[in-house]
Amino acid sequence: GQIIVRGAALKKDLARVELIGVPNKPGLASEIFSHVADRDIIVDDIIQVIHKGGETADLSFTIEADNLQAAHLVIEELRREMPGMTSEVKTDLAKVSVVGVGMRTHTGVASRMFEALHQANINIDNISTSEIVISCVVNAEDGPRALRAVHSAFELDQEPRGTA
Amino acid sequence: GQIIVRGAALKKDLARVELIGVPNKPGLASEIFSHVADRDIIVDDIIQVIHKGGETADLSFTIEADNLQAAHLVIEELRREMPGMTSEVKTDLAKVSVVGVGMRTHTGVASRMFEALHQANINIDNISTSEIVISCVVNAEDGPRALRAVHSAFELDQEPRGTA
Ligand SMILES: C[C@@H](O)[C@H](N)C(=O)O
Ligand SMILES: C[C@@H](O)[C@H](N)C(=O)O
Repeated sequence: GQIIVRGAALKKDLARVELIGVPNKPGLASEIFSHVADRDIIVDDIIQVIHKGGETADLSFTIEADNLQAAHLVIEELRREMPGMTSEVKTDLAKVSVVGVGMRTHTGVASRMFEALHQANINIDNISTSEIVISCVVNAEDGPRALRAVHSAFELDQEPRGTA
Repeated sequence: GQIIVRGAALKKDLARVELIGVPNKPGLASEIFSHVADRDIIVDDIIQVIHKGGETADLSFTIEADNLQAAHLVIEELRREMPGMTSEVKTDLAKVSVVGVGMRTHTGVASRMFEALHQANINIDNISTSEIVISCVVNAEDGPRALRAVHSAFELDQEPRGTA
């Protein structure tokens, strides 16, 4: 079907929490996010990849930066429950997203977005894509420039979109 | 705002490709996906997490299972270009998704979905969530049961959704 890129948006003031080495067995994603929800942390996107042939998982989620203190408390609670787990927190991030419809074979759209950021010499941190939204986390200072690069690559300049 | 879960869907016949240890510098996401697009591989979702304090990235994407042969060729090409990179391919997967609107603080919805799968003793492989879609990759054999568990958890039983 036709791929239509409707717009791009920039979400600012994000931080990224990564939990590394979560045992890959049923119930742990639920356990982790009930802790997160209990502390009223506002979660943006969640991604998880599996490692070591299925033995462990790395769970990464972006949060609003003013939730960082609560996030650190959750990390401590979880590390007590899962001693093998480690964590990485990165601050001062932003997320640039391309929104479209019919991006079922959206590789071409994703490639174009990744290449736009490459041409702007902007490094991509977390990536999360679906048929509807392609999102790239970047350093906060690169955010506005990343949005312009994507607007330009998808010829959205004539119809500026607001920031998210 | 109000979180409204509209429906759930099951996508079958997926495989997952994971590229581990991709150097974390601008241009590599673009490089990888232009290779993938060149071979006409139909990509479902793409996720990337960053490791080692920013040194490397792990890129994971789901593809339609009949693209596996092409995917293996791409992996070989990429491994020649990026000698430090390793890969993991997992087959016989399905993806169960919950679709909603206004899931901006969607942690509660995500928790509920993760817990539904936990109660069904179904292990979650890759996870990818946004304001609109929460997706969990599971073993193919768990797919139909995962869809039922999610339908039940969100009380969608009365309005059965088709498979994707
Ligand atoms: C790691 C975690 O996602 C686990 N696989 C679960 O199903 O909960
Ligand atoms: C790893 C890869 O995503 C790299 N960070 C890039 O920007 O292309």
